[in-house]
Amino acid sequence: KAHVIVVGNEKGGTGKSTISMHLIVSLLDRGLSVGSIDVDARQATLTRYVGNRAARRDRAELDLPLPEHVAIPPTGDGAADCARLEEAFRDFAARHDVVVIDTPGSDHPMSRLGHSFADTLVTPLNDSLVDLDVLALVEPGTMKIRRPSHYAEMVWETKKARAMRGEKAVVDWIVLRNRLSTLDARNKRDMEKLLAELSKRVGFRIIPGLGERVIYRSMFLEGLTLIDLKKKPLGFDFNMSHVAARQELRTLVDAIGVSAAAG
Amino acid sequence: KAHVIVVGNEKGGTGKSTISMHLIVSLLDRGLSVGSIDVDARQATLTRYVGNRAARRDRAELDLPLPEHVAIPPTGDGAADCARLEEAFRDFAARHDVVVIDTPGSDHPMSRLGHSFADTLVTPLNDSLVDLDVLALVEPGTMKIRRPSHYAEMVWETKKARAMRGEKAVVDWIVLRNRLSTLDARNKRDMEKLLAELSKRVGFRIIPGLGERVIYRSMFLEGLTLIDLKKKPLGFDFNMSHVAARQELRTLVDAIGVSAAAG
Ligand SMILES: Nc1ncnc2c1ncn2[C@@H]1O[C@H](COP(=O)(O)OP(=O)(O)OP(=O)(O)O)[C@@H](O)[C@H]1O
Ligand SMILES: Nc1ncnc2c1ncn2[C@@H]1O[C@H](COP(=O)(O)OP(=O)(O)OP(=O)(O)O)[C@@H](O)[C@H]1O
Ligand SMILES: [Mg+2]
Ligand SMILES: [Mg+2]
Repeated sequence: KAHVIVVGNEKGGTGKSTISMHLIVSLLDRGLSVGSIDVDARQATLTRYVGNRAARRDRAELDLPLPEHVAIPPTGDGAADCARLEEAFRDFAARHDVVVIDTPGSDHPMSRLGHSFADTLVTPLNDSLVDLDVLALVEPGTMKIRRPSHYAEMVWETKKARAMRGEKAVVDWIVLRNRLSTLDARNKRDMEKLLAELSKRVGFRIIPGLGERVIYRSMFLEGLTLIDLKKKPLGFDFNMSHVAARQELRTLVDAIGVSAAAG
Repeated sequence: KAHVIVVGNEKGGTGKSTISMHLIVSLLDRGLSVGSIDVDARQATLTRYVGNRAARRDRAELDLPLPEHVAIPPTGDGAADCARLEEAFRDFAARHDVVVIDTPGSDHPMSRLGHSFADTLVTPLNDSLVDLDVLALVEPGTMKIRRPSHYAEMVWETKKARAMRGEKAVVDWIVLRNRLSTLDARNKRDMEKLLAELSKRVGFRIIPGLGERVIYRSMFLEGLTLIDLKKKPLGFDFNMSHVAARQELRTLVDAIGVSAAAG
């Protein structure tokens, strides 16, 4: 059975599709077979990224490993959409070492179903109290957490749905901050403190985040990631930010612990 | 009749709610009366921001101007949701100088209806080819625009809907880059070139963007913006980034040209 990684956060623009693609390429690079499912298929960022990669491979006759990919566009009929997602998921889970599922920054029955398949749920968020607001409501004066908010509640509900299906309800929920800047101490400290407090209450673990680095986004049209850059000649220059980004990704993949699980 | 500003982009996390709030406070600061409508009311970032402001005003007995605000949560019945939005909008448009509408980072009938009310549509996006992808499909090799994509198409459709209602179909569509960093020349130049080309094809104008500045997000829990900081004593320090942010906001508000329209 495959190890299932869902990348989710109802907050928009936190880095879900970017992280999905970089996880896929990292896992392929480690020799694992990967099935990827785009549940945000109207926007289709991941589908476009994978498509650009296939086109680049064909255009330049490069040896670029690819996932087996499927996009499930929403049709307006939530139940029918969920049936198609379930079918695609069961097929990939039986045939691949890892399944990576990218979800939209909004609430949809398919996204909830996708979350209920997760062995590992990866939730990126911006280093911002605005992003934290979808995980927890914070009391302004005291900076104490009043209660978990709607995305944390949704994750609880999907764990319940999983248990109702008779599957183990244990989901390894990993939260990481994304687009971290090197500036500003006070905002960062507030976020660290609040996330640490929330992780105990809601049951997720926090791992070191990803820096704000152009390398994470500049090769979208080519379908490439920094993992691919070690294969010459792709025509992109190497610098310190790439080295740091490579380490950040390795930390993320190791934290998920997939390679041990597979085959 | 009010001047209606819609802040929209189907891409998640581009800064819609942040810009909505900063526009609201800037317009209030110029002495205009503002009605604000949150069409993304499950996530409710703008509603929470305005609510935090009201709580801060009450807690510290400050003279903080507030908009008249309403949130329209989605109920699952698109037609009923749209009827409630229409009613709230007609009421605010009759009684205020400006109506600001924040929309979600996804497609929803209410969001389309909201877009069709716009005199000015403000579309923020990250300085990233990933964000550009929802506006236009770009050919990787030549960096030429193949065709507009789904958000640009949606905007066209809402202009048509507006014309079908017998209203003037002229919408002033403003696109600006957000969270601009001071680094990286090549990615920035690509974005500038592609946006300039797209603006001619699709019919929007580009204005100078907003920098990546912590001041735009660090006062969310207090309900404050940098516009409020000139009133002492709010306990936040002032620096060069605030001065630059103030100028960026002034450029945005002036580009919209509201104050001339009202009263
Ligand atoms: N670590 C990073 N460094 C620099 N840019 C980043 C990083 N992570 C993401 N981005 C950029 O931030 C924006 C948001 O990322 P992305 O589209 O992956 O988020 P998302 O959560 O999938 O958004 P949505 O909610 O729309 O699905 C994109 O423009 C992307 O290129
Ligand atoms: N100019 C800026 N400088 C620094 N941070 C910013 C800036 N603009 C927005 N942010 C931060 O970026 C994130 C996304 O902004 P925001 O939530 O306003 O976007 P949105 O488009 O409303 O997202 P959604 O699609 O979820 O509605 C938030 O964490 C916000 O605090
Ligand atoms: Mg995405
Ligand atoms: Mg928003």
